[in-house]
Amino acid sequence: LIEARDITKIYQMGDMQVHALRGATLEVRLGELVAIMGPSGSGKSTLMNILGCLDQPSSGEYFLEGVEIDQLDDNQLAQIRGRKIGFVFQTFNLLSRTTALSNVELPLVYSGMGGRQRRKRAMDALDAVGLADRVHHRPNELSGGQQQRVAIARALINEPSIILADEPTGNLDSKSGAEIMAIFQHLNEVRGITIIFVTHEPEIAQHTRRIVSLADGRIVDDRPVREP
Amino acid sequence: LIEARDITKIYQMGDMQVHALRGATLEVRLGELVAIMGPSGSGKSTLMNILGCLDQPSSGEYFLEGVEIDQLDDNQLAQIRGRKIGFVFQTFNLLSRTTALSNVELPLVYSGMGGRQRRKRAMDALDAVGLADRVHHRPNELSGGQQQRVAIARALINEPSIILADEPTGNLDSKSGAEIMAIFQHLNEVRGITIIFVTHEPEIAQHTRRIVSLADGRIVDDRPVREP
Ligand SMILES: Nc1ncnc2c1ncn2[C@@H]1O[C@H](COP(=O)(O)OP(=O)(O)OP(=O)(O)O)[C@@H](O)[C@H]1O
Ligand SMILES: Nc1ncnc2c1ncn2[C@@H]1O[C@H](COP(=O)(O)OP(=O)(O)OP(=O)(O)O)[C@@H](O)[C@H]1O
Ligand SMILES: [Mg+2]
Ligand SMILES: [Mg+2]
Repeated sequence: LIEARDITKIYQMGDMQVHALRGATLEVRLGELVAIMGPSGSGKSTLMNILGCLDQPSSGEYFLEGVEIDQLDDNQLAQIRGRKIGFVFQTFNLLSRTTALSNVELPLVYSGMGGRQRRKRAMDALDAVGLADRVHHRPNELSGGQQQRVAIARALINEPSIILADEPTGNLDSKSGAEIMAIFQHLNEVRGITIIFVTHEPEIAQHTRRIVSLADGRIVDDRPVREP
Repeated sequence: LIEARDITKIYQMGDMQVHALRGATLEVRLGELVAIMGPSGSGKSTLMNILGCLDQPSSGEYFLEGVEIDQLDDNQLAQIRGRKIGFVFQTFNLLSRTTALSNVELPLVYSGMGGRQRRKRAMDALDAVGLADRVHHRPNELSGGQQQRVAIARALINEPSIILADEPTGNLDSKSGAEIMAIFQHLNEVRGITIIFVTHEPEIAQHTRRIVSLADGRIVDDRPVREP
């Protein structure tokens, strides 16, 4: 259960202020599949970073499973990020000096999993996103869409209970994009994982059950997806 | 006029070979507006880098305006890249320590334009892509789609005769994407600039006059866009 109340985010730039979020209130229940849409610069990534405990709001409260996030210390936050949440970044954020396989193994290193089991799990995750033949490539030896898929595999590897994906299909052709969406839908419908993702593509949003729309730092719409 | 004949690109990975391009032949005339489509990993960015003189093929020939590119020295190549070609990278490649404005000014610095005129031109270019109020932000103070638009403004600033754009609307909502496409179409129809861009979105490709399709390192289709 995600509960964000009246979240603002203000960046100070010299003597000017940028209001990235101007009071966003959002509730997401366990097992939901939610799409966040809105124009470029409307605050989607800013909101996702706050929901993912990667950033703090300037004001407002954020509760994750009933726990108020700004009351937690760094260790507790790291635990939540590592175990509960899988985050797919809009710009991937892969480690450039190591292979796809090592990148995907990384969350399992932090959670203390043994080497052989870790490697098998990472191989399976890369296979699931169609990259079985690219596991030893480093990010700059991968296409844009392949890098995006490594970032997705890494986010799923710890079997988090919440997945936050910031435009996970932006660099993918429709077929690869559909394969990724099928993975997300399976995780949501079969394993009950709560999934929130940002997308610019209406056809992708149509496959979710709820669409939250942002504009200029505010939530301007929040409605269920109508069955066609 | 772009003439690429039987272009291959092979990456050596240890004792394995990755065939990113397996013999691509492509001719593009002055003033064309061409979309390149294909699955993730099919060789689109690799082909674009070769067309943009940023990379060399493993075999095959590439002629740009009748000049055989592999006969040129580094200086001549730099001239072509700086003056003739505007390149929008799939992963933006902005300088992270400097502002949007400085990033966009950079090609004009290299072409020797004076400071005041350079600044005015860069301000106009950023205004044209809707970023007038973000000129002093650095890339990590910009949204994904805003970074993409800075990369687009930078590619246009030198008024190149050829624009190569690798998924220029991948991070943009449909409205911002349509605004960018309108800029490209204007440059093509009114100023006669030759434009080749990679896209995953069929609706965007429909606004061009020719669609080249890649699969597994080969050009598998090349046809005009039929009027609806
Ligand atoms: N430096 C490299 N070393 C090894 N293989 C590479 C390298 N660069 C690219 N590749 C491989 O070459 C193939 C083509 O890559 P390319 O970036 O051209 O694909 P693309 O069509 O642009 O894909 P996308 O739509 O995902 O951006 C991919 O399978 C990729 O893994
Ligand atoms: N560190 C920062 N300093 C100043 N302004 C910032 C900073 N980070 C983001 N912004 C601004 O906050 C606004 C919201 O940014 P955000 O990244 O959340 O947008 P977005 O909706 O994800 O856009 P996109 O669809 O382009 O990715 C943007 O206008 C951006 O310029
Ligand atoms: Mg964003
Ligand atoms: Mg590419």
